[in-house]
Amino acid sequence: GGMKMRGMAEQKGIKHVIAVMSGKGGVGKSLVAGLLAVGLKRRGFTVGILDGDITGPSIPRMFGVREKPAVAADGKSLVPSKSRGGIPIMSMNLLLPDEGEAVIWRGPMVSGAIRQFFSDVQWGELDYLIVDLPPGTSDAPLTVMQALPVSGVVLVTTPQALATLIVGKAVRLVKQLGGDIVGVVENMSYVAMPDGSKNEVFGPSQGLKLVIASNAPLMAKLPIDPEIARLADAGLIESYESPESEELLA
Amino acid sequence: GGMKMRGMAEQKGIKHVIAVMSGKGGVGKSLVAGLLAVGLKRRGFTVGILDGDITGPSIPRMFGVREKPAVAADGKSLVPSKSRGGIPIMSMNLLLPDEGEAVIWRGPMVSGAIRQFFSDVQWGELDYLIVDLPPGTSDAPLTVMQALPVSGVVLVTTPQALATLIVGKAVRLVKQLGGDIVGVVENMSYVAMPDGSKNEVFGPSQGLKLVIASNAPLMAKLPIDPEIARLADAGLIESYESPESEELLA
Ligand SMILES: Nc1ncnc2c1ncn2[C@@H]1O[C@H](COP(=O)(O)OP(=O)(O)O)[C@@H](O)[C@H]1O
Ligand SMILES: Nc1ncnc2c1ncn2[C@@H]1O[C@H](COP(=O)(O)OP(=O)(O)O)[C@@H](O)[C@H]1O
Repeated sequence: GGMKMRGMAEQKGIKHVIAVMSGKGGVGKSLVAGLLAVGLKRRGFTVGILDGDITGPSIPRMFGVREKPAVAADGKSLVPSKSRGGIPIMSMNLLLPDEGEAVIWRGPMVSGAIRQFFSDVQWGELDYLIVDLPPGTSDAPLTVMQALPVSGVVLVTTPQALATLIVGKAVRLVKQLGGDIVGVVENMSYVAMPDGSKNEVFGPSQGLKLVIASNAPLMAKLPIDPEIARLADAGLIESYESPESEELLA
Repeated sequence: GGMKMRGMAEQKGIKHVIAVMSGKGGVGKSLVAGLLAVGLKRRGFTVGILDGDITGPSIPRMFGVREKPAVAADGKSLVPSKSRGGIPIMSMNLLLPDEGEAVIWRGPMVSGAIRQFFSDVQWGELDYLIVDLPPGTSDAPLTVMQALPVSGVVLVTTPQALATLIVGKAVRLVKQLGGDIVGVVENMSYVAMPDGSKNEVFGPSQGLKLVIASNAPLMAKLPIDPEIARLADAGLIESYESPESEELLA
């Protein structure tokens, strides 16, 4: 359902588009988008990632992908770069001469890039395309929800009441645009201490509030795990495994 | 210096405008903006906060401010709401009937709101106006850097290489627009353990890279402190004190 505007972008080979959203920055949207894609791939699905954070793209770095997308035979569309594990990825950071370059674009340019990353990329046959969204409820999430055939939204939050308040705004955006929220992931829920206890450094979980507001299940509670930061920084997120991240797709 | 566009917004009573920026979400920009304002106020300066995160505003919640800004005698401009400690605050969340409401605006509306929050608010005489910016290098930071008389930028980062890469893009934005970076704050540097050791849950500090890129001093390294999350969620950030947060203004 939902308010579809100015001609939906088309890609016949993609069965499901899943948008990973939060409204709030730094909660782990890119991480969850990456773990979802890796988990789906491990279960035998064909999956790709569209990095919808045009000015702050972190997917390529997390997956250790530096190779530029090739121009397809038609001379117009692009062939996405592949991760070590064979996941096609499209991101602004792969198009820049240097990944540290700033992309200083206002809304219309950002929206145009997202449309092109969906329509003008040869994704081929995919069971799932995971779209990582930037924070806020402005151009990027609006364009994705209105121009892409999104089948479901995964919301990412952290335990703080502040984060819950802002993520709650993303719930309202999805509802107003007629989208379906398939699940809520609470990230950075605790730090596992040497004695086995859980140190809730960001306070007690508020995930239930979002489960109720979005009427969607809590998919997982992920701890702050130094291993995640290490592997993500080293471009090796595909080798992260943990019981909690397995829960994401249970 | 810098590229000033379409008429700078005017406010004669404000001596210095300090923008708090990161490019990356969730690193603690709002927290650092809040701690800077509280620290300046404690030292006897007059200070206000403009919440430039139009779609994800968290300043009012952190300060426990719910009262709506009043319309001034001229029937047009607004009188900012005051925190318990007397800090004037202007934020989109104070204008909404309910703080959980989503503001689903594209770039031009976001930019318009930021300009109005500067020009159409009766800030009075201020030594400092702290502007909290949303993540990304799109409409909001561009409008602030081009339309407001920004005297200095404080950059906020966290230890991860991923965060450092994205914050590095904000450094390039500020340099391209001729702004001055006055300092770098690394937040969430470690969790203080019961035995006095520091658990670097997000990996070793990369702050030096940004100090070099921005040619600005490292103002402070803040730990992940459950007290911060608790006070921020309770609207009591004005009562937070710690040796590390004192370093911010040393
Ligand atoms: N559970 C976690 N444990 C440790 N580090 C994490 C965790 N989740 C995210 N991170 C790290 O924190 C940073 C922010 O995560 P990211 O996925 O980029 O957030 P977002 O996309 O919401 O801005 C990244 O450097 C990432 O590697
Ligand atoms: N050093 C810290 N220790 C504990 N909690 C923190 C710390 N810094 C920020 N937080 C919490 O983390 C969340 C994100 O911080 P925030 O200032 O909103 O980041 P940003 O403005 O960069 O998105 C908030 O809920 C805040 O209270």
